[in-house]
Amino acid sequence: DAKDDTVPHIADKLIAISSGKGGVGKSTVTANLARAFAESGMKVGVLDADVYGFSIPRMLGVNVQPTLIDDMIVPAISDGIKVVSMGFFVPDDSPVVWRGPLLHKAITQFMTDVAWGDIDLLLLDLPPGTGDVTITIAQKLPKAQLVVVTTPQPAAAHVASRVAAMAEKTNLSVLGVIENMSYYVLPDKSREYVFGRDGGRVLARKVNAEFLGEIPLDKRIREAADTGSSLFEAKVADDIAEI
Amino acid sequence: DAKDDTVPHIADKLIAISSGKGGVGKSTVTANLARAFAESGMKVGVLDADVYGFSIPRMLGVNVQPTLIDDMIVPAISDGIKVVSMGFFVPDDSPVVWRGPLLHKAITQFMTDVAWGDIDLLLLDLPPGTGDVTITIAQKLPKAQLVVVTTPQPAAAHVASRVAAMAEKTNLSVLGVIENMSYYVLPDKSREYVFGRDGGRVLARKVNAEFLGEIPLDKRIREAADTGSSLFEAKVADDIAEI
Ligand SMILES: Nc1ncnc2c1ncn2[C@@H]1O[C@H](COP(=O)(O)OP(=O)(O)O)[C@@H](O)[C@H]1O
Ligand SMILES: Nc1ncnc2c1ncn2[C@@H]1O[C@H](COP(=O)(O)OP(=O)(O)O)[C@@H](O)[C@H]1O
Repeated sequence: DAKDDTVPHIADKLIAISSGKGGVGKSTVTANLARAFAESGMKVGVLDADVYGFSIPRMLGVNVQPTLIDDMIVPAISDGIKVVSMGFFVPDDSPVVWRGPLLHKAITQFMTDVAWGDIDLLLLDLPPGTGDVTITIAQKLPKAQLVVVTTPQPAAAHVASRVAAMAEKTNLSVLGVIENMSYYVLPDKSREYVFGRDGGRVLARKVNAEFLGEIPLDKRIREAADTGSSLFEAKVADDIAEI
Repeated sequence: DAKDDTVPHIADKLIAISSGKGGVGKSTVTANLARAFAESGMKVGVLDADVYGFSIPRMLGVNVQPTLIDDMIVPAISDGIKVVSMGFFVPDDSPVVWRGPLLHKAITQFMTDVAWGDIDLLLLDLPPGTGDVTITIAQKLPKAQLVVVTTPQPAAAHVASRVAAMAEKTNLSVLGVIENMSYYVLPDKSREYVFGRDGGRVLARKVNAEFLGEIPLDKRIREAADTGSSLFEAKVADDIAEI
């Protein structure tokens, strides 16, 4: 049973952030959740396991490589947040084609050989979708909870059954759904729902989970993610911090 | 050599639409290109090979299943466009986990056993990314050209080297790059570059291909895609038709 090789205890709270497909803002939400929790005083670690696009280091402004001491990976630290990304170990432009046994070995090493120290919460940025890479990682997590990031399109709710099926298969509970790019705030403060409405609420109902909130489509969110700076300076993250 | 089992001649022009990651609007662009070419008088076929998210039938308003005559798939027709999707043959909510030999067989059948009839142009909606499914499909195409859909973020240009590497590996030439969600038009007609600027042009330069144009982030594009209606009624597609 794949469950037997779950990783040893890392932190009291372990939240894996997932999405049905790429481009919905999963990594952006992970980076901002990490900041929001750190800002509230928690000791936070982030493991970037999105093998198809490692963007957490950039979004958290991490420019240094983690170090290896006695065969253990010591995370990089930025704004008090500990960060380990599989991307640190892959040359920048090489297409990561992780397959089967190589992937299993790399993931296990990332999850067992990191000296996280004393952290309260570990956030894990999962690969998008519910393919075998995502399932492999999810199966190794002990008592993790899943947060699903989606966009407002009703079609996005279609992925619900796949995420729920994955959560069941890997013994994870779905903590909640965060809807991203929910609306664009016009100069007159009215809202335009560019991608439609209610995809997040429909998804939360379908997987019996809580709807955790909406995040606006806002240029400042993208600028903060591109420069690795904290959203808090832009004061846009109030929505996210409340989550 | 995988090239030996390329598909027989389908149409004079074969364009495969790809993207570095999901959620950039690849299928939306494919559907709108199909309409733009059909509107200009060409006989167009669309093969939806995006095994991770079959959205072409919905976007082209196709509600009927294709039929099987003498073991050949006869495409569904909507607004004069012939459509075949692997999604027709997969139950709606079942997570498609196509692997290895099963996938090869399904793809080959879709590409050789369809009675396209006399078409001028075949558009092929590839799966997002440059993983082995995408490469498998691309290797079966005879003289196809690749169009890459991207969004404006500079990070999106990172996928360039992977798309170029894929094109080289599969003997496809990169026809050009289309940038989608380039800007949001405010009520006063000024433009807000929500996702940044120039990712498309940077990508086109990196892969030595033409920059084919920008498509705005516009609610009407999403509404047309969700209802399977033609953008032309919304007169938003002028940009796309010019491409
Ligand atoms: N709410 C938002 N407003 C504006 N841009 C956003 C928002 N969320 C994400 N983005 C941008 O969209 C792009 C995709 O986000 P990312 O987090 O990389 O998605 P994913 O991890 O789901 O692939 C990034 O350029 C990011 O900056
Ligand atoms: N230019 C655009 N403006 C507004 N919405 C768009 C635009 N392009 C795509 N969309 C919407 O974004 C979502 C993702 O598009 P889709 O074509 O499914 O992406 P992909 O095929 O790359 O995964 C869809 O809901 C679509 O309607």
